[in-house]
Amino acid sequence: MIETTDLCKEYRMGNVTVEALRGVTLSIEAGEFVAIMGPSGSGKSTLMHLIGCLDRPTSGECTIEGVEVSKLDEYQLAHLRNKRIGFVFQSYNLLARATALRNVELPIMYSRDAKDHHSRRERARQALEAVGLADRVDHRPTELSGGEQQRIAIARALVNNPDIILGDEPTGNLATEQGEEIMAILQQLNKDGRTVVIVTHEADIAKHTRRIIYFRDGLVEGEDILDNP
Amino acid sequence: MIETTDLCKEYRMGNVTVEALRGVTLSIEAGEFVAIMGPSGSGKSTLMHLIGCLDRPTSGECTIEGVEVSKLDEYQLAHLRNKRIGFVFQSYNLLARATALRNVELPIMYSRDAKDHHSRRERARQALEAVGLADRVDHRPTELSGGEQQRIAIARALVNNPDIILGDEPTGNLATEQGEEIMAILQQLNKDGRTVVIVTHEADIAKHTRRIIYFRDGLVEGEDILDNP
Ligand SMILES: Nc1ncnc2c1ncn2[C@@H]1O[C@H](COP(=O)(O)OP(=O)(O)OP(=O)(O)O)[C@@H](O)[C@H]1O
Ligand SMILES: Nc1ncnc2c1ncn2[C@@H]1O[C@H](COP(=O)(O)OP(=O)(O)OP(=O)(O)O)[C@@H](O)[C@H]1O
Ligand SMILES: [Mg+2]
Ligand SMILES: [Mg+2]
Repeated sequence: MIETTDLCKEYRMGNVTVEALRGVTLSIEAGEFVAIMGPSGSGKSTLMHLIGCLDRPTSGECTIEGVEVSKLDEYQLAHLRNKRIGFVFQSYNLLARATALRNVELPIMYSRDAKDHHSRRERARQALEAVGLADRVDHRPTELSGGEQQRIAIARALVNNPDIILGDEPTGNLATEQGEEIMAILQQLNKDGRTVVIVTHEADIAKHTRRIIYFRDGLVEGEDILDNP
Repeated sequence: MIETTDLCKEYRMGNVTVEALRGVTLSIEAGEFVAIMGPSGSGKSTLMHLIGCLDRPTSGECTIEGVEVSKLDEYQLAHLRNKRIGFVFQSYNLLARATALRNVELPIMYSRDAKDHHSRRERARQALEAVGLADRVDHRPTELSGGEQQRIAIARALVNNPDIILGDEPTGNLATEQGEEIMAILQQLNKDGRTVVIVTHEADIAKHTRRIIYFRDGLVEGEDILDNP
């Protein structure tokens, strides 16, 4: 489902090069529930952007659902992202001037499927209801708390029923009880067959998954298999 | 040091009113080390903005170091904020086009004290070094990981040696080890006599403080005293 081989990513800034990923090889099967943990700056978000088809590697290979992503053009990449992948960004990336409802409708608006557009408003409402924000649909991001913005980002990632859900610190701004509610949603989606990968720094969140991959300095350092259903 | 009496804050949006704080009365002595916990949307950031002199209440009183803040004009409020209070925002509020170094220098640039300006660059470097970012001084926020941005926000809050440190989820994007390093910095500052108040949703972080205040639906629900040095 998701495979990387010797994946490297460098950021160039003038005469300085930051080696964010230094040869990452890993494999995630369809239907897995995986957590990625590691110190700040160890390359977790960089990896998520590459497997989420939001960026291209400097070298190495990245294969999503059997497709080598460096062989796709921008148009095919955008289609894969929109149809197959739901991404929760570490800093949410919400449109500041749009309401919660419009932010969640956005992925549906990119669909080329006409019937998607008829049900768009209703599906966005349901997604917001599922994360407890039914009474915040008309608020803009600046009129919402940190945890509410995070939940909009989660709702938006799920509204297109993606096969693969990638969450970069999806519960970072949520208190324990609400973090557990989000994990319950992700667990259910995983039981329904979706592949879920989350970056988290909280062990209490990671313990809901079935495998934890540890990062350090741009490399995979090790992993744990958890005895969960 | 920090006292609120029946503090209320309403947000008006068209014909909808959100009651973010519904009568909060609390008192924090100089030198205390306090955590504030509670569900997403319960009013924690709103309270922090009021006691940080970044916003005004709808009703009720807020007194900082003996001064009733609603009696201050904008100029006096800005001076109090700059000299006395260090604020770590939940969404960092960094200048996107400035380097890490310039972002941390910013509070010193507002000082009216000439000798502050001579030592500015050096003090900013030291603050960044204290949070482990000595080798990221020339990066801009978009060229940094989430946890690195968070640590710049922390360095900026501390660079003016404030009496009161207010941190809104200061370790939200930091893995356990680095979260502990930040708590060690805050603990040392507290031992040196500073008042530290942090919002956190992680019990492991809150256990470093000496008192936890619990929020729910815009009100204080209760508190715990912790047996810490
Ligand atoms: N500018 C605003 N306009 C309208 N409503 C707002 C505004 N800012 C906050 N709110 C609402 O006020 C309530 C309290 O917000 P606040 O940011 O204080 O919560 P919080 O406890 O910090 O939550 P979190 O843990 O998610 O950061 C929320 O329900 C939010 O929707
Ligand atoms: N656009 C960029 N330009 C230059 N350097 C970058 C850029 N983006 C990230 N970096 C650097 O690459 C490294 C890895 O960043 P990444 O965002 O993947 O870390 P992370 O593991 O997600 O950290 P965190 O837990 O703090 O979110 C960091 O040291 C960061 O400074
Ligand atoms: Mg990250
Ligand atoms: Mg908040």
